[in-house]
Amino acid sequence: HIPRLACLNHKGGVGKTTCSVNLAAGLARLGWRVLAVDADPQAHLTASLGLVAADLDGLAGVLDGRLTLAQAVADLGQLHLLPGSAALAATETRLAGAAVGSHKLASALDTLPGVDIVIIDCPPHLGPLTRQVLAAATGVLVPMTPDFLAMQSLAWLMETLAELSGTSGGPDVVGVVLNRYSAQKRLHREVRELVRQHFPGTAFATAIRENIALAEAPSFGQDIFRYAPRSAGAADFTALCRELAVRLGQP
Amino acid sequence: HIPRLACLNHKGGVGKTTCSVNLAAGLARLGWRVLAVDADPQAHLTASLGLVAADLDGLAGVLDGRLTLAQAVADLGQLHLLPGSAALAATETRLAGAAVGSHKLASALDTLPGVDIVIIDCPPHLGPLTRQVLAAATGVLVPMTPDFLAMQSLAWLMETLAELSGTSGGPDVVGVVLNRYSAQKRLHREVRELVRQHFPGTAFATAIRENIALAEAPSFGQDIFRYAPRSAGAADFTALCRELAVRLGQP
Ligand SMILES: Nc1ncnc2c1ncn2[C@@H]1O[C@H](COP(=O)(O)OP(=O)(O)OP(=O)(O)O)[C@@H](O)[C@H]1O
Ligand SMILES: Nc1ncnc2c1ncn2[C@@H]1O[C@H](COP(=O)(O)OP(=O)(O)OP(=O)(O)O)[C@@H](O)[C@H]1O
Ligand SMILES: [Mg+2]
Ligand SMILES: [Mg+2]
Repeated sequence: HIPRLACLNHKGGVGKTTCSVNLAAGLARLGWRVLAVDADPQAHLTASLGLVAADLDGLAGVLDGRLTLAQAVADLGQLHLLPGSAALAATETRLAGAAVGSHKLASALDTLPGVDIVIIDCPPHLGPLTRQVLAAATGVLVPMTPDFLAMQSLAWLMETLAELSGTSGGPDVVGVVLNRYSAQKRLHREVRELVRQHFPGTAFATAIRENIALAEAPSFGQDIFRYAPRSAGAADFTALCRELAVRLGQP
Repeated sequence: HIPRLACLNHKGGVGKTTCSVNLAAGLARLGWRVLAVDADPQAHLTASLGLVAADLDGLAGVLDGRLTLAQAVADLGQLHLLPGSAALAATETRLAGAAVGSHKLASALDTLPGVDIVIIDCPPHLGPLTRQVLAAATGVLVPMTPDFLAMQSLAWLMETLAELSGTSGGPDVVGVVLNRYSAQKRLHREVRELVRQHFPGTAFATAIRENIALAEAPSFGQDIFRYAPRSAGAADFTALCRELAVRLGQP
């Protein structure tokens, strides 16, 4: 089965979207055929790739039964995107009232050939939308910032994922991505060390450093490699993509 | 009616919790009798004030009818806290299925005398919990980081709040707090200017600068004034508290 990775963390602003867009683009540059999925009503992955979410039905249309996956997917040349939109908020409300155990996203993803990997951006909330994603995902990437509150959230998240993985065959944690890391900050070094101690083997060796180019790129609708190919952000995500490929057994 | 301010933004990691704890502590230092409310299942405001959320029923107990407000509130000396806890997640699920229009938090807050202001920390999600908060709040503070994706979220949030305020007497926007601001970064200066243009009069003159002390303080369970009284973070929040007091008509 091809890898379907959810960028997941209920802690806000840790870099789920930044990792989703730049891992998707970076893997595409390494030759992978990538499908990026925007599962957030904020539609920030969609905006980061230069599309206007308000014009697109996307994932909401698929989950609501209006569109097939093939109809909803946008071909962006370097990769394909299943867009997010504000309509996903209503979808989530409907899913909350519906029967548990629906695998709508999982079944839809089965219908698309010619894809080597799926990268799914999630909202900062473990609700019905994220549960659809978890039912479809083979693995989870956990971006986090190297600070105390993110560490608090990580503990709860890893416990929750372990339960899901154990009892109902949920996705494995493929890795933890330390984002906005600054080696000069003692707090960052300490949190990085705590992650190594408490969750050994999860953190990628590559940490993504703080780099303003990563915050500027979305305003141009570009991934970091297009926007600032010689930036620290581009270098870090290139290294992270290579490390991820090794972990997926396809270096 | 005393001010009840929700620190609200569905964009994650913009500083809702950081603003909640330091505005609460800062106003307390100016002589206000403060009730801080942690409406987030992550319970980060609670942790930032040095309490272990797992030991406390708090807001979840009040919303579920197990506790009165007086029983649930913790007296921390400088201020009072209605704690958050993971139990709030189950509460939110229950509220989602319940009839619309419940004002449980609003009624509970009415029962506590001796309070000059209520500061409410919200999760990064506009769901049933946040709607309880909005039904109880007189005003909204919107922390945001000065970047493109936060600006995207702000536009949607301001529109949503304007609808609520217009049609159903929802809370007014008291102000937008620019957080993690760095005057050296062109992106930050541009976003600050965009906020001024599109939402004139909303942004506080005081921007909270990036300051590692603000990220370290929660790990010691202390507000910034206790943890690092001479830091940029303490100086900025002191100025912000004074500006907020003026906006509330009580300088
Ligand atoms: N390494 C970095 N260096 C500089 N800026 C960054 C970095 N990573 C993320 N950012 C910026 O920080 C903000 C938050 O990141 P992002 O939106 O990717 O987090 P998120 O986890 O997807 O947030 P949410 O919980 O709201 O979905 C964005 O404006 C982004 O551009
Ligand atoms: N001005 C600042 N300088 C340095 N660090 C900051 C600043 N503001 C917030 N932080 C840190 O950034 C992280 C995110 O901030 P915070 O948790 O307050 O945001 P939030 O909006 O409450 O997040 P969530 O959406 O998850 O509730 C925290 O680790 C916090 O300590
Ligand atoms: Mg995001
Ligand atoms: Mg918070």
